Amino acid sequence: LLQVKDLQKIYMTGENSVAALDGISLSIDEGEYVAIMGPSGSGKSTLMNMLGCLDRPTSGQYILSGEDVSQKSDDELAEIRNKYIGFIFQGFNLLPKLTALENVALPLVYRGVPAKQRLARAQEALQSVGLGNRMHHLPAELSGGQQQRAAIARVLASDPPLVLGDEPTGNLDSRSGSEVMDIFQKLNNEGITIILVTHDQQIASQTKRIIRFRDGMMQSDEKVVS
Amino acid sequence: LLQVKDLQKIYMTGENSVAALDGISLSIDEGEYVAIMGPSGSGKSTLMNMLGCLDRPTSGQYILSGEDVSQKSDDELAEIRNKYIGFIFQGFNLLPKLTALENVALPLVYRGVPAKQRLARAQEALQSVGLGNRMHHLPAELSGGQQQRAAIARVLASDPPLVLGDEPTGNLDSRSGSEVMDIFQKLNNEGITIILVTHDQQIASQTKRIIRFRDGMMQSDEKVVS
Ligand SMILES: Nc1ncnc2c1ncn2[C@@H]1O[C@H](COP(=O)(O)OP(=O)(O)OP(=O)(O)O)[C@@H](O)[C@H]1O
Ligand SMILES: Nc1ncnc2c1ncn2[C@@H]1O[C@H](COP(=O)(O)OP(=O)(O)OP(=O)(O)O)[C@@H](O)[C@H]1O
Ligand SMILES: [Mg+2]
Ligand SMILES: [Mg+2]
Repeated sequence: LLQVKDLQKIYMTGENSVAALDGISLSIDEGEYVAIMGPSGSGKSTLMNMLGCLDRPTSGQYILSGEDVSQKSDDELAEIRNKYIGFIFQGFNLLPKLTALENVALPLVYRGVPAKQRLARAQEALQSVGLGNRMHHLPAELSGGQQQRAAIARVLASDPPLVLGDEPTGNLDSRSGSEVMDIFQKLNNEGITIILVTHDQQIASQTKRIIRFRDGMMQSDEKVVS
Repeated sequence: LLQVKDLQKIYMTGENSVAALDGISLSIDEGEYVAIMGPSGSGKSTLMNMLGCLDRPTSGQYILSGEDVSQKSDDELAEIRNKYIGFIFQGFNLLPKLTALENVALPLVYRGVPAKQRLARAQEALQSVGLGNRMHHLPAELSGGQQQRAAIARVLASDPPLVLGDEPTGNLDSRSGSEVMDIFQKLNNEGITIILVTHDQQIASQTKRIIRFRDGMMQSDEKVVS
């Protein structure tokens, strides 16, 4: 499904350069369930931004469904994101002036799904993460873990073939966390490709493959033996 | 040091009311090291906002160092916060237009600490959490865990007698997380009172007392037997 070759991302701050990604090569097939782990600052979110077509590398290649992403215009990238990729951000990134329900329905607006269907799918997604009684709250009226679950519901409602989750259980108690992992497992059983960044070895062991990062480079890449 | 009696916080959203805190009573002595755990949405951050003088209860009492906080004006609360309380927020709450160094030095500005000393203390605090080479980055130029560590450094630089940490290790790998816990242990050994909200049983077991919440009420309150 996707392949990156010698991916580099170098940030310039003033005179200094930071190599957030320092030559990453990997490939992930359709239907895989992958965890990405590594120390704080090792480049995990930066890689997720590349894979999610939210940012471009400084050098190297990203091939998604056989097409070279670096050749795409910004508009084409936006269309790929809206149609094929669901992103759960490390900072949730909910729109502060929209309710949970409106936030969750928003990707479906971009896809032209009719209003009645959007509302039904958004409600169902929120109920599946236990937020059925928080639908009309603004993000500021939700707890940290509720905001995180709303961000997860937003991806569920749009049902994309590729799900990218950046620390999707970081603000959840163990029970809410395992409910979310049950949802991911169910999606993967249906053939959806899932890539999760996590600091939690327990969460990573529930996926099928663990890639470890260090200083912008891959340190290891192993199948999970359950 | 602090005592709350029958604390209630009721939010109104439209016609519905949410009892985020539904009658909390507890007392914490100087020098204690307490963990607060509980399901997502159970009221932990709401309690922390009360204890940190960032918000007022709907009813009930909060007595801090022998004084009834509910009798204080907003200006007096701000002064208490600036002088005595260090807060690590669940969402970090760094100011986006200030560098890590400026963010960490800011509480010292409010306290009238001279510029040279402020810079020295802020630099030292950032180095102690491993951000010595990220001081001049803006929050958007930091990873999630680096932002969290900058928020921790901000509290360390101002060295307050009461530290409130809302999920301070939620975005950290296990090694960065244990470095942060070493810092908290060192502070507590010096007599600083520390209250941490955490979803991580491993983190909670490193404190001396665990209070568990459920639906805005206290479910249990136990000493940690190591
Ligand atoms: N401004 C608000 N208006 C309405 N409801 C609110 C508001 N702020 C918080 N709540 C509700 O109060 C409850 C407690 O929220 P709180 O943030 O204290 O939970 P928490 O225990 O910190 O959860 P988490 O572990 O997810 O961070 C939640 O159910 C939340 O939806
Ligand atoms: N805009 C930027 N400008 C400069 N440096 C940046 C920028 N964005 C990220 N970085 C740096 O790139 C490195 C990798 O960041 P990234 O967010 O990918 O880390 P991460 O592995 O997700 O960390 P965490 O586990 O803390 O979330 C970090 O050291 C960070 O300081
Ligand atoms: Mg990250
Ligand atoms: Mg909270």
